[in-house]
Amino acid sequence: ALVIKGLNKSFVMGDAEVKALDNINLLIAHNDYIAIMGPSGSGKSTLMNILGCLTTADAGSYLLNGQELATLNDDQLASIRNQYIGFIFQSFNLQSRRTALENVMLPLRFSKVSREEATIKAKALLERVGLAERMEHCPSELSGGQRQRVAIARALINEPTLILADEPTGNLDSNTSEEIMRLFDELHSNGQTIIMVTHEPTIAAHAQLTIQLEDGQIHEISGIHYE
Amino acid sequence: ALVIKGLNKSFVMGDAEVKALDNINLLIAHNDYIAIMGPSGSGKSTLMNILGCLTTADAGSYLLNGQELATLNDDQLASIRNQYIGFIFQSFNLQSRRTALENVMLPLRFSKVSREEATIKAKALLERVGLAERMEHCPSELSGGQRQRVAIARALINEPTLILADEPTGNLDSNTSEEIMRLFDELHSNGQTIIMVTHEPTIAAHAQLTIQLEDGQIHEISGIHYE
Ligand SMILES: Nc1ncnc2c1ncn2[C@@H]1O[C@H](COP(=O)(O)OP(=O)(O)OP(=O)(O)O)[C@@H](O)[C@H]1O
Ligand SMILES: Nc1ncnc2c1ncn2[C@@H]1O[C@H](COP(=O)(O)OP(=O)(O)OP(=O)(O)O)[C@@H](O)[C@H]1O
Ligand SMILES: [Mg+2]
Ligand SMILES: [Mg+2]
Repeated sequence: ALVIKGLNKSFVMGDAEVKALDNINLLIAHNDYIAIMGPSGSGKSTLMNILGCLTTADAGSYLLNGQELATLNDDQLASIRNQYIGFIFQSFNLQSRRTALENVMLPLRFSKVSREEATIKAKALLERVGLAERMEHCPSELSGGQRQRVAIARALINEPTLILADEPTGNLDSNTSEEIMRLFDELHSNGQTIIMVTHEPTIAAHAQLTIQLEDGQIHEISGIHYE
Repeated sequence: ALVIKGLNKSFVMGDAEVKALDNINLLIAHNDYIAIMGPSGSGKSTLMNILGCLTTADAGSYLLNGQELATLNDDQLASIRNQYIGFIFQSFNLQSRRTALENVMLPLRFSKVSREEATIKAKALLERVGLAERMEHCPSELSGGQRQRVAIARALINEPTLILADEPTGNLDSNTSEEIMRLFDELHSNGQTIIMVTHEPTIAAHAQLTIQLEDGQIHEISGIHYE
């Protein structure tokens, strides 16, 4: 479960301050499937970066499975990320000099998984997102939607319990988007927790409930919670 | 007008060949507003790169306002781009060490426009896309949708006659997307030619007609042509 209380995050530039998150309170249970929507610039990616242990808040508490993350150092946060979290970035963050296959295998580099097994898992994931014939391409040799799918596959290879997807279908046509949504539904029914930022209502509809963010604050929550 | 005949484009990797565009024929009149849709990987961005004089085809002809572009060298293509074309890239391609304002002004750097006038124009465009308060931010200090809007503003500063927009609303919420569509409608009613790749049917609906691309070929054209 994720318990967020009084989360605040600002960016300071000279004497100007941008308040990206303003007193966020949230409770997300294990195996929830949550969508986050809101205007461009409203704080969605900033919230996801804190949930994903990529950055820390200025104030407030973040309990992940009972552990307070606000006070951890970078190494401790990295360890939690590697074990439990799969993050699909809004701008993909792929390594430009490595192939799709190498990119997907990267998260397992320092794990106990053997290279053979990592290769098998990576190929299966790339096939699953429709990139069987693009495994040896580097990002510059891929279309926008293909890069997005490499980022999706990479986020899933360590079998994370918490999946954070920031605009996972932003560059995908409707058929490919549905394919990804089927994949997410499958992961959800396997017990994984999914938090997904999207600006498309038809994508958000796959989640159990939708949180609306606006100017760094939670404005409303809609949808069925716990069928 | 754009006249494309028998356009072909392949990417060769070792002994594998990816046929990205397969015998494309197209006629787009001055002041047309065209949407291009199709599956991820179907060749949309590749076609846009050729239309935008960023790359050349392997075979076929591309006449832009009566001039054959297939045989031009890089400098000649760059000159045409600077004068007539505004390109909004699927992955934005902003300069990371410059502010939003500097990024938008870049296309006018070697033009006859004075620095003062370029600054006024850039500020007006950034205000128009809702970024008045983010002009001094660099790309890493902007949200995904804010970067996208900087890319849109930059593409418009040289008052291009041909606007090529590759997924211009991919990272934008519905309100901000409508704002951008209003801007495009305005440009269109001012006489500009707009070719827009999108995967969202509600965005494509703003165009006069929609071209469907699939496996590098044009599969169908729908919509009202010349009311
Ligand atoms: N430099 C390259 N080398 C090899 N293959 C390439 C290269 N660039 C693109 N491709 C391939 O060409 C095909 C068309 O790519 P393109 O970027 O035009 O697709 P697209 O329709 O824009 O897709 P998307 O909707 O995902 O952005 C893809 O299958 C892609 O893998
Ligand atoms: N490093 C930074 N320095 C200053 N301001 C920042 C920085 N990073 C983000 N911001 C600002 O914080 C606000 C929230 O950004 P965030 O990326 O969380 O928005 P978002 O909801 O994900 O938007 P989008 O839908 O466009 O992706 C934005 O107004 C942005 O300009
Ligand atoms: Mg974002
Ligand atoms: Mg593309």
